[in-house]
Amino acid sequence: MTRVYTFTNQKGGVGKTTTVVNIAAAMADWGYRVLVIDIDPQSNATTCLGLDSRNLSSSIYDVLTGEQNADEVIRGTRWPGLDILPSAPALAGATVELNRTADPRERGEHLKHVLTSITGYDYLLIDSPPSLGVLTVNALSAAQAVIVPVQCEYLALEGLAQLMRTITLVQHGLNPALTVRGVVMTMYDSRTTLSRQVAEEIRKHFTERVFNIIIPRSVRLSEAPSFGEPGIFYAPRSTGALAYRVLTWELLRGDGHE
Amino acid sequence: MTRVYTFTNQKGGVGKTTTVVNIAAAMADWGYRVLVIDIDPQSNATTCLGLDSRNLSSSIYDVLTGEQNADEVIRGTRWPGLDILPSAPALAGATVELNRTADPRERGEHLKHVLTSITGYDYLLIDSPPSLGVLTVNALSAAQAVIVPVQCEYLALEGLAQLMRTITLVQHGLNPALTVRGVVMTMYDSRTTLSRQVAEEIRKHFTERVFNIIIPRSVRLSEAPSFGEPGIFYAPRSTGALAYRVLTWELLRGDGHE
Ligand SMILES: Nc1ncnc2c1ncn2[C@@H]1O[C@H](COP(=O)(O)OP(=O)(O)OP(=O)(O)O)[C@@H](O)[C@H]1O
Ligand SMILES: Nc1ncnc2c1ncn2[C@@H]1O[C@H](COP(=O)(O)OP(=O)(O)OP(=O)(O)O)[C@@H](O)[C@H]1O
Ligand SMILES: [Mg+2]
Ligand SMILES: [Mg+2]
Repeated sequence: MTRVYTFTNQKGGVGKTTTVVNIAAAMADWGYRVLVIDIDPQSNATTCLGLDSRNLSSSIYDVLTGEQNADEVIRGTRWPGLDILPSAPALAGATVELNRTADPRERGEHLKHVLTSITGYDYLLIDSPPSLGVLTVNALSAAQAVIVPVQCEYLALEGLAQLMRTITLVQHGLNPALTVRGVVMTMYDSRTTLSRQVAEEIRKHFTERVFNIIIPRSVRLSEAPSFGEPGIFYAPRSTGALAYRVLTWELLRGDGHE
Repeated sequence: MTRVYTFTNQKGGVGKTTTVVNIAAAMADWGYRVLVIDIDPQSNATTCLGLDSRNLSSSIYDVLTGEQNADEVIRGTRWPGLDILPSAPALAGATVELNRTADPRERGEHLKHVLTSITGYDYLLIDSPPSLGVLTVNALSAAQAVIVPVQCEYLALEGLAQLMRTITLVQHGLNPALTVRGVVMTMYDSRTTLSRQVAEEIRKHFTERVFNIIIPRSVRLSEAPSFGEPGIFYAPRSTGALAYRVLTWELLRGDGHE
């Protein structure tokens, strides 16, 4: 059975893209077939996997607007088992178009319909934009579960309540089966009390839904995108890469894979 | 003459809110009358200035939808000379409503009309959300100029081309008088080559439009929001606070104030 996860948090810069890309890479490295779905107009996940979103002949924009089928737009990457449904800046325009659809259910289910035609993957991992707009609602209604990356900073903590309210709304409407698969703490800096305090707060609120591994702040992870590689391939022995390997293992084990 | 600046960058977590809040505070501290306009549904600027966006009776949402006048919603803060037109989570709903307006000019000019009724300030500083959607377009069409905070990281650098394209679109349509006041480099970590390389790239592309002062990464700045205070008041002698004072001085001097 294909598992579909969306990585969502409206707070900007919390590590959504970095988390999607590194989990996808680790899964592919261990033999799983993974598709990354980039539904962010910034197309950062597309860049992190080595593609140039400005030079693509087609993107998820063409699929969401019905111009093309997903299998015509999906591309392979340099790493076997790791494919991508890329984004492009044109997607920013889709927001206005998608918002034009009067029926809220239809507006929120474009991606869900697209995913029904995609087969042959163990995991579909969706990278969503930093907002609670129509693209994020599409991601939440298409996914089976949400993974929430949270930076260990105060403002990121504040935004969690708003995110949970939105998830509840989607559960009562477009996607009753949606669950929260877990919260991932990112960019943890063990030298600061702020990181420790925020991590404590997150554990207090989310208890067992917090992944055990915490992703540390690691400059190697932020260098990797400029080489078009996931951190776990760019700097495999860095603390950040190792943490993402452990996170992926924790996720796979929780899903019943050994 | 009142100057109206918007702090815009669709890349998330680059320091938009932190920059608005600290410049506003430094200006007020030096006797200027400043209004912060929070048009981000996350309402982080509202939080950073000591208000609780969930307990406000009214917000910018009510002003944009025509329910209330701006002067009924604007509030003072603890610091003389520093007021705020606060945001609230309800603003996320406004995006769908504002997108419903068929005429693109009308859709993008709600905030512009609101600002015509606001008087008595030296500076209006707008904090925009991490997207290029209707709320950011409203900010770009209401402002005289854009200040672009950019984190010294690769993905933030990549997004600048998309941002400049959007600014050009607004200049050719809704706001021909819009200029780019400057690019502010933030979260600079002098220990990493990445920061140095990205800073070099930014200076190469934007030349004299880059503010001279670079804002360093400073944990005091990220602690301040949990106390509801701008960094320059919470930790006045920290490197981050001092850098924001210098940035404010540079901005004021460039605007002709001594
Ligand atoms: N653990 C980490 N250590 C150091 N840097 C990191 C880490 N995780 C992410 N980064 C860097 O921090 C920045 C923000 O991360 P990223 O872009 O993945 O966040 P995001 O939530 O996807 O952002 P957006 O909201 O814009 O989509 C990027 O420059 C990234 O390279
Ligand atoms: N110079 C700095 N040093 C250390 N931390 C910083 C600095 N500037 C901002 N921060 C912290 O980094 C995070 C992102 O900053 P901020 O929220 O201001 O960015 P933003 O661009 O407004 O984000 P969003 O895209 O979500 O609106 C916050 O937790 C903030 O406290
Ligand atoms: Mg991202
Ligand atoms: Mg902000």
